[in-house]
Amino acid sequence: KNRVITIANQKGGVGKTTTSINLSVCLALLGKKVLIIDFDPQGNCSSGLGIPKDKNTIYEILLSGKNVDECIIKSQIENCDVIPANINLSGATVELANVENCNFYLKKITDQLKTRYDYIFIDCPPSLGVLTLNGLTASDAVLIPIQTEFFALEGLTQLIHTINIVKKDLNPRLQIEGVVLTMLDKRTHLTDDVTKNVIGYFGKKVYKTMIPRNIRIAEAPSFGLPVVIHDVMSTGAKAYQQLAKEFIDGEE
Amino acid sequence: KNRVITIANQKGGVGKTTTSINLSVCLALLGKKVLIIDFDPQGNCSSGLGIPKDKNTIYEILLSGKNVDECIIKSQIENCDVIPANINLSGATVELANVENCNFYLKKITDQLKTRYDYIFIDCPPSLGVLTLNGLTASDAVLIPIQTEFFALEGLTQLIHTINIVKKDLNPRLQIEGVVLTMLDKRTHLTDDVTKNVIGYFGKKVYKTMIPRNIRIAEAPSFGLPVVIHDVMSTGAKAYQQLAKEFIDGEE
Ligand SMILES: Nc1ncnc2c1ncn2[C@@H]1O[C@H](COP(=O)(O)OP(=O)(O)OP(=O)(O)O)[C@@H](O)[C@H]1O
Ligand SMILES: Nc1ncnc2c1ncn2[C@@H]1O[C@H](COP(=O)(O)OP(=O)(O)OP(=O)(O)O)[C@@H](O)[C@H]1O
Ligand SMILES: [Mg+2]
Ligand SMILES: [Mg+2]
Repeated sequence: KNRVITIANQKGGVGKTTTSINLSVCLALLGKKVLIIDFDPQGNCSSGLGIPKDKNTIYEILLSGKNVDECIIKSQIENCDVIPANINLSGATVELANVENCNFYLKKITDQLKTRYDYIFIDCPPSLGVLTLNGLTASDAVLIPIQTEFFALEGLTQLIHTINIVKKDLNPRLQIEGVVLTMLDKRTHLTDDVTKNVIGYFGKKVYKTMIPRNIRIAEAPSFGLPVVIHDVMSTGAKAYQQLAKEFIDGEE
Repeated sequence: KNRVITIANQKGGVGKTTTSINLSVCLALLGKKVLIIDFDPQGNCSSGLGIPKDKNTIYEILLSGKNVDECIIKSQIENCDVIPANINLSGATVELANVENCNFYLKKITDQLKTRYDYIFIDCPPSLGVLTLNGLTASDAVLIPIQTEFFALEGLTQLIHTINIVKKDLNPRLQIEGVVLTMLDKRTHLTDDVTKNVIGYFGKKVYKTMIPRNIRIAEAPSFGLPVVIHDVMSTGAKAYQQLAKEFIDGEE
């Protein structure tokens, strides 16, 4: 194993953080050793798992040379660790902007940690700037959450274009791990239209498991818990457990 | 009137574009002359109103000196014009980064157009970078959509901090126009908790009109229509009409 996977999509609010948290936790519950790197200055991944983010974050490792072991925090779930992020990380966007090899900073860190984990997931902010480029450059693959709504289709060409540029210029091994459809709402044709579009675009890369819109998913982070702990019987929890199984099957 | 208002929040998917489109259109239907400037490279505002965005966009005016009149497009709704955006605008982030007065580029344009409209709304991307800073610098006020979900609370301190910096260093007249709560879901306590929090933080600035989660709102852009045209009887349409009235009342 020892794979690094970036979770990216520049469209906002499509379920990047929710997927980072819940897929990682479900894999950990299946016995995989997982690390989540919160790479969004909003720090939603950290707070969604109840992880303190006031100090010892990814920013301190990247730019002030702090020892990575001091920033790895064990979550409440066995086998699932987190390196938190906070608003300081938005400083990195400016500090890295004109530095040579600015897109390789995160890779230096993930290369050190890779052998300790089965999977390292990187949660990105809603943009295609230096933070997401660092994630894509450090990764073996990218997992793309796509909300089944009209606006979510607009940015896909640009996202694929960026992935191809990174593959060409920065990281030749980068692949698309998979595409997961999120926030499905059975009550509307909108979902069907978007779903058909996405499958037409990505084919077999689209996971069969689709994540329904489920209020328990939105509630869980306010308790600092993944949905599979907050409400294991919910359709949201079952969907992410299913996704984790499909993800592992795809690996073999 | 002649007011310029930026719609901003760095959290993704909270209803910035949806509010830009539907508030503008409802004001236009009440007889106000409105211009929407799409200032997000995703170009969701443009496509949500069925506006072509392949050429003559805000990017061409900002950086290649195109005549602004060539880029103002009349929407299907009387009194509502749009200046579209497309992915080229993401180039501006790089091109403006090291330029002196890089935050004043949009203001040069809105200053020319102000007297032609009652309101100019600027739809921003999910970040606090140079595009949103241009929006805040060009504006009389900022309108903040906040999704009633846990993650949406995290970035508020940073957003207010940025507004205060812009007010101090770039635009002393900048005020908070108002805060609108979006995607309310009556079925969960989560909404109540977040709502209480937001009212505690912003007090009277929070509009009494709250926008419910309503599937018609999410469907409308796929027809290139605002919700009040797509389905005027929907709870979503009624809420935005109500918001427009409250917005105007607040002006007087
Ligand atoms: N399947 C779902 N059902 C219901 N709510 C969901 C679902 N997935 C995510 N959410 C909620 O929708 C909101 C947006 O999700 P999330 O924050 O994970 O998206 P994101 O892509 O990480 O956003 P950003 O672009 O700001 O980083 C959150 O409040 C989250 O709790
Ligand atoms: N009240 C609502 N009810 C249901 N769906 C909504 C509502 N408001 C917005 N949406 C849908 O939620 C998604 C996110 O909204 P929108 O794109 O307007 O947010 P945004 O803040 O502009 O996102 P971004 O951060 O990517 O610019 C869209 O698919 C939109 O159609
Ligand atoms: Mg996120
Ligand atoms: Mg938007």
